[in-house]
Amino acid sequence: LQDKQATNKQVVDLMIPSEKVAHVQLNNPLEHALLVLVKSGYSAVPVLDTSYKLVGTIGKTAILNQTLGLERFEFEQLSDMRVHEIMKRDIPRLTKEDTYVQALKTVINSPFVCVADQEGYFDGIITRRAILKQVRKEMYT
Amino acid sequence: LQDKQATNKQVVDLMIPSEKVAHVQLNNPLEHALLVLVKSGYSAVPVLDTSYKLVGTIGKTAILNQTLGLERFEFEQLSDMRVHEIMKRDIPRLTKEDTYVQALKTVINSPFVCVADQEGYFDGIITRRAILKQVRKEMYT
Ligand SMILES: Nc1ncnc2c1ncn2[C@@H]1O[C@@H]2COP(=O)(O)O[C@H]3[C@@H](O)[C@H](n4cnc5c(N)ncnc54)O[C@@H]3COP(=O)(O)O[C@H]2[C@H]1O
Ligand SMILES: Nc1ncnc2c1ncn2[C@@H]1O[C@@H]2COP(=O)(O)O[C@H]3[C@@H](O)[C@H](n4cnc5c(N)ncnc54)O[C@@H]3COP(=O)(O)O[C@H]2[C@H]1O
Repeated sequence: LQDKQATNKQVVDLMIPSEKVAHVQLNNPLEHALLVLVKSGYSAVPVLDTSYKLVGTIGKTAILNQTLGLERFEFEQLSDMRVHEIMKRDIPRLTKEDTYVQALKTVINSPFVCVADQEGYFDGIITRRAILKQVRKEMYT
Repeated sequence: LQDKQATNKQVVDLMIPSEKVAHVQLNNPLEHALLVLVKSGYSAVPVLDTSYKLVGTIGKTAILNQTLGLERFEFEQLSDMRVHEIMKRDIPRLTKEDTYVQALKTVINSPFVCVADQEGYFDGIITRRAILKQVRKEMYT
């Protein structure tokens, strides 16, 4: 790898910080989680616990999957279930000190990747958009 | 730009061809469109007309926005409305002969970009994942 071709930028320089990231809580009913997703416009967001530790992610697909009945959508299911019952727990993670190249590899299979510290406290997210903007910058050096 | 840094790959080399792309039709009721999206797992897909010309895109966010009532979700709205009423028509487009660099610029603001020919016939889609995999390949040359 030539020095020019891969910046020494770190995750912390490229991430959206936690205060700007929409999220839901473990205990929220699915109907509330869906409302957060529809109003924010995001297809999936991080799930945090009450001490703001990262526990997983949840998206519209997983929520709507719960409503697939035999003949039609059964949206009433959503008020009976909670985020922790269907969220994705096995998620890739980065730390603030990880490199741009490490981050690029993780977003190949994931539209966004959560950033957390050693104790699991949520720091922010790395998005494909942030990585692609950095890729474009590097093409013109 | 050094020759090594930006391949001469074209959109046709990187795209998912039309036969592998889930899509909906202009006239589909929104409930059917949502079913296609939930079962395929995709958050948004292209919209084609009956002669397979590209007319726009539609996603779960736009569909679910129609169900936001004052106090709760009003999912019954979905059987009364059609794709053409809420789809996004003003979308970026690429052609098969466009370059990898042109494609990279378009996916900065869009998770996928539709590919169509001069007459508007749908050829496929370029995804962020395909672009990011190419970026990674180019880092190791
Ligand atoms: N309000 C908005 N304003 C401008 N553009 C918007 C937008 N909402 C979505 N987009 C565009 O659509 C892409 C896909 O969004 P999606 O919600 O599916 O997927 C998003 C979402 O799941 C998550 N995400 C992004 N920003 C977030 C935030 N502030 N809070 C929570 N989740 C976020 O990261 C994924 C990838 O985001 P990325 O930026 O790469 O890609 C975004 C961005 O290019
Ligand atoms: N069945 C599956 N198998 C493996 N991975 C999956 C998957 N469904 C989704 N993913 C992963 O999730 C990302 C976001 O998918 P999303 O449906 O929001 O956003 C997708 C979707 O809106 C559209 N798309 C991708 N493939 C499609 C297809 N065959 N037909 C229709 N639309 C497609 O392009 C967007 C970006 O796709 P991209 O591949 O960059 O990014 C995908 C991919 O990394």
